[in-house]
Amino acid sequence: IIDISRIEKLYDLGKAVTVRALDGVDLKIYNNDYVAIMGPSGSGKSTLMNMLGCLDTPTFGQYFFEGEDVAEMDDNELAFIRNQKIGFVFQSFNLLARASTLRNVELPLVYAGIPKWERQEKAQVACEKVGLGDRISHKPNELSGGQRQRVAIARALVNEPSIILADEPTGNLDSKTGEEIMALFDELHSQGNTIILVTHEENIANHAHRFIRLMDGKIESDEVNPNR
Amino acid sequence: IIDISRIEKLYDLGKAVTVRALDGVDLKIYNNDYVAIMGPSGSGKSTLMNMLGCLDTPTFGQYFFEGEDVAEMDDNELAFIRNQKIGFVFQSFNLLARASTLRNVELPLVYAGIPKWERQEKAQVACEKVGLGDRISHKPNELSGGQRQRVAIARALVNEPSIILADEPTGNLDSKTGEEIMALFDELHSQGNTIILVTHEENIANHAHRFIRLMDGKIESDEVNPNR
Ligand SMILES: Nc1ncnc2c1ncn2[C@@H]1O[C@H](COP(=O)(O)OP(=O)(O)OP(=O)(O)O)[C@@H](O)[C@H]1O
Ligand SMILES: Nc1ncnc2c1ncn2[C@@H]1O[C@H](COP(=O)(O)OP(=O)(O)OP(=O)(O)O)[C@@H](O)[C@H]1O
Ligand SMILES: [Mg+2]
Ligand SMILES: [Mg+2]
Repeated sequence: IIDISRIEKLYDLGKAVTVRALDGVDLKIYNNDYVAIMGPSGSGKSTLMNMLGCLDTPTFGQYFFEGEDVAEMDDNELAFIRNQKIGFVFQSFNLLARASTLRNVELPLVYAGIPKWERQEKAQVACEKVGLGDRISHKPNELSGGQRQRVAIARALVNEPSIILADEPTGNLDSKTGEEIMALFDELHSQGNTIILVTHEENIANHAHRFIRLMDGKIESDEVNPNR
Repeated sequence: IIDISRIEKLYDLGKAVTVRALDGVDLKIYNNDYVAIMGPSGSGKSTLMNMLGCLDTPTFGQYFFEGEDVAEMDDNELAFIRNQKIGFVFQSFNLLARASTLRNVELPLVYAGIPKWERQEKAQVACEKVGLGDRISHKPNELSGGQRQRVAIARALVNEPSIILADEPTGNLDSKTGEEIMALFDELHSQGNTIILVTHEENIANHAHRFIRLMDGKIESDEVNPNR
């Protein structure tokens, strides 16, 4: 369902310095894949995730999403993909500072045109699934780091997307809460959805079926999870 | 050197709901301690760290820092503690968005009145120690999550404080980079400094000599690291 070839993302910093965040990436993701992307800090994982989520465009290379060239899509098609087909959990959460938890989680449903009573109900359910049922009126600065991370996760899942891209979803969570979130992802995977997560923790990665390792903007290895 | 007793931090959210972020904490930290604070998401770890770092005041209870009551200190004394005695690594980094890495790291030296050439040199050294020597002119949005985390770490260390408070310092780092940062903390500890870190990862916690576990705003256990 995702086919990217020869993807490069270059940042030109003047003075003849170019940062090669992605330096030639070929990757195919299939329906119902469960992928863990790993690699050193700065190796290009978030940049790759932003490409896959249609949130950023490559400097070179091609991206076919469900058989169609993303570079040829208009704004409406792209918005539909980002809002309804893909659920994205950002490494730095990207929550609205002045909105409550419930409002933050309900935002994708607003863009999807869901009526008010229905979206508040769906947002409430999503909050309960990540253990934040008693935090729905808190704003982000009234939440702990791990609670903010869970708001970002609930928001990504509320539109029931079939592809979930999660960038370090358990980075701020203790082991028990982290495993509760992973149980949620496992369940979504068993329902037929596609899960791609970036993580640096081996026991979190172990839930996935396929390991992709990045190094200096390139894919170093792409293999079946040896522990399954 | 740090003596807190019966510390409570309560948030009043109206409608007769009170969040008890810290619910009666007694704690003594000694010179050259190496402490790992652990506990579930939302259990009060960051709130406790903010108390210890004199960045927030308790609702009830007392805090003696090096024998003096923090509640009796004036703004100058508190500023001196926060800027020179304690180095604080925030869970959400708190970097200046419009400033470069070097400028962000050099900030505590500006407040300490260090002259320009000397602080740029010290900031450069601090950046190299966390592996960011080639990222000094990047702004935060031009850095990866783990790189931003390392800017926050370099900034906390640049004034050579004797007490380091680090809230999830390796949450966004792969294992290898995380161990490089822990080697840095181990070295600082061996030089006589006091290290207090919040972490949810067992192998990171294992560098510490003393484990404190929080649960629902209270200390559940406080023991020597059984693995040492
Ligand atoms: N300004 C606030 N108003 C209301 N509640 C708050 C506020 N700040 C924090 N809290 C609550 O206090 C509790 C403790 O928060 P804290 O940030 O200390 O947790 P933590 O242990 O650091 O969690 P994490 O591991 O997720 O970072 C949380 O349940 C949080 O919702
Ligand atoms: N706007 C930008 N300008 C210049 N360089 C950038 C920019 N954005 C990212 N980079 C660089 O691209 C590289 C890859 O960044 P990316 O965020 O993808 O890394 P990552 O693998 O997610 O790292 P981490 O594990 O630390 O989150 C980094 O070295 C970073 O400094
Ligand atoms: Mg990243
Ligand atoms: Mg915290």
